[in-house]
Amino acid sequence: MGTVLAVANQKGGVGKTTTCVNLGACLAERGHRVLIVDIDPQGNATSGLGIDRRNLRQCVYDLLINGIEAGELLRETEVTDLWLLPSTIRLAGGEVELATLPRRETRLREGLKHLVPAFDWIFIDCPPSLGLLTLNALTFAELLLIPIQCEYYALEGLGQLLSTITMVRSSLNPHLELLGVLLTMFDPRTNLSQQVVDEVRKVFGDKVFRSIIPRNVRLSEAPSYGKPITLYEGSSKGAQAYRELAEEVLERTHDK
Amino acid sequence: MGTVLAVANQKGGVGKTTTCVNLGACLAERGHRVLIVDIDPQGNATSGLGIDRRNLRQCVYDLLINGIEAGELLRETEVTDLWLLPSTIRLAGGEVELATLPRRETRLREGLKHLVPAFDWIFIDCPPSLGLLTLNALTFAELLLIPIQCEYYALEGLGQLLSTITMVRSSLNPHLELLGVLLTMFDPRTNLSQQVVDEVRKVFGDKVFRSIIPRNVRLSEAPSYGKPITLYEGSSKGAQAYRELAEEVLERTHDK
Ligand SMILES: Nc1ncnc2c1ncn2[C@@H]1O[C@H](COP(=O)(O)OP(=O)(O)OP(=O)(O)O)[C@@H](O)[C@H]1O
Ligand SMILES: Nc1ncnc2c1ncn2[C@@H]1O[C@H](COP(=O)(O)OP(=O)(O)OP(=O)(O)O)[C@@H](O)[C@H]1O
Ligand SMILES: [Mg+2]
Ligand SMILES: [Mg+2]
Repeated sequence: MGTVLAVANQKGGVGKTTTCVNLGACLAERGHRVLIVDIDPQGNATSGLGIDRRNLRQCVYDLLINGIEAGELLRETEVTDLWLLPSTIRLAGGEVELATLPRRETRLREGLKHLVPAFDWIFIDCPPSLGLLTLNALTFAELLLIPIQCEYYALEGLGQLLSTITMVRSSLNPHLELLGVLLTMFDPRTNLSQQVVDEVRKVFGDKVFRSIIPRNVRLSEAPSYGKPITLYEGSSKGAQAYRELAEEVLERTHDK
Repeated sequence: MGTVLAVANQKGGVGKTTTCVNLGACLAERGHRVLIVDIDPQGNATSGLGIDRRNLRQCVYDLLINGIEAGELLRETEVTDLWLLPSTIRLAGGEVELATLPRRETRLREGLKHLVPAFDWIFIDCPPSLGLLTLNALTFAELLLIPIQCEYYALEGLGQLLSTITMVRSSLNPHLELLGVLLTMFDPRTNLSQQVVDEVRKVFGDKVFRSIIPRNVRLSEAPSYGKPITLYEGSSKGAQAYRELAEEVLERTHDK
């Protein structure tokens, strides 16, 4: 039975997409069947996995708004056992349209829950906001992973995110649990990075993953080739860090 | 008569707040009267200017939703002639509430237009989305500055942003003009940075500012002291780059 994991943080540019794509690829490398659901209208996870958004006639918008069968929307990627439910620019108007529909927070869950047994993992890449698209992800997910950039501003929005999780848990999805907090873009040359790590550990304790993702230029180059880091440069520090994270995620969930 | 400038890009983490705070401080340093309006619920511009959000009883939410007089909400900052209209976590629910109100796209303009003559510049720091808060900014502004990070994913969302601008111009604000595109977090050690610069110049031509903001750790440290770069480390490369940008912004607008 698959595990549904939302990767969310309304702060922008903290590594949500990079984590979805690369953690997904590392788990697929170990033989897990992984589906990545891109619900960000920017479609970065879609292009980061080499799918050309301009050629897509249908996407997650059609699942959320038109009730199209999810199975018809799934795409294979270059990585064995790694599948994608893509997003396109049509999703940009999706949040406003979704607001007018019945069961607006649960349409992602309704449209995908029958596919859960077909995968070991379903990752949902969220946009940088706490609107209806992210709410749909938090309502469907049983686990949440929060990437936090090792930067000062990244600490600011955590209160808002945690209160949204509490709200979701009390009204839409009582099963939602925080799997962990992931520190990203760590730069050992700056004091700021270490200060943020210390601060986040103080607030989240052992919810913080031991693995820290370093700032690594290979991670930011890989999307321009449409490949996850494991295919683009498997021996890089970025690939190793995400493999270590995959190991930890499996440790934390093995008894589930 | 003041110039209203929106700093927007729905891609997250590209340097919108950093540009508002530091370009604002550089213009104030030259004797211009500047107001920074923070309409991002995360309130990074508010804390980046040293204002403690927890102590604020009222903020931009009260202007947008409760029609409170803007003058009562303005705060002085540590920088002479640099003022702030702060945001707090209360704004997080603001977008949904705004959607139910009459004249929902023009409430920022209605609430602030009488203050325009009191400032030389009004900068609006937008959240990483194209929802009602950003629409309010684009409806009020006459000029738009788009920061673009020197990263691959940053190129992806431009089509969406440009089509939003076209929509705003045709229905809400025919005067909106693109002042320029600013390249940020340029890292000379990577090929990727230069590739993005070349690509953005190809698409935007001379709309791209000559000044490029380098990746500079002082810029990311300054917010943790609540100071813009001009007060935190005036001789840093980050401060120099934003001063050069200020010069160029004045060149581009002097005949206005
Ligand atoms: N560890 C890393 N080292 C270097 N660059 C990174 C790293 N992680 C992410 N990046 C780059 O930083 C930028 C932001 O990351 P990413 O797009 O994954 O964040 P995000 O949270 O998904 O952003 P958004 O809020 O816009 O959805 C991207 O250009 C990405 O390639
Ligand atoms: N030129 C730079 N050099 C180094 N760090 C930078 C630079 N510009 C911005 N930063 C840092 O990068 C992060 C993202 O920048 P910033 O928060 O200004 O982007 P944003 O577009 O406002 O993000 P959001 O989409 O969440 O509003 C911040 O932690 C900031 O301190
Ligand atoms: Mg993303
Ligand atoms: Mg910002």
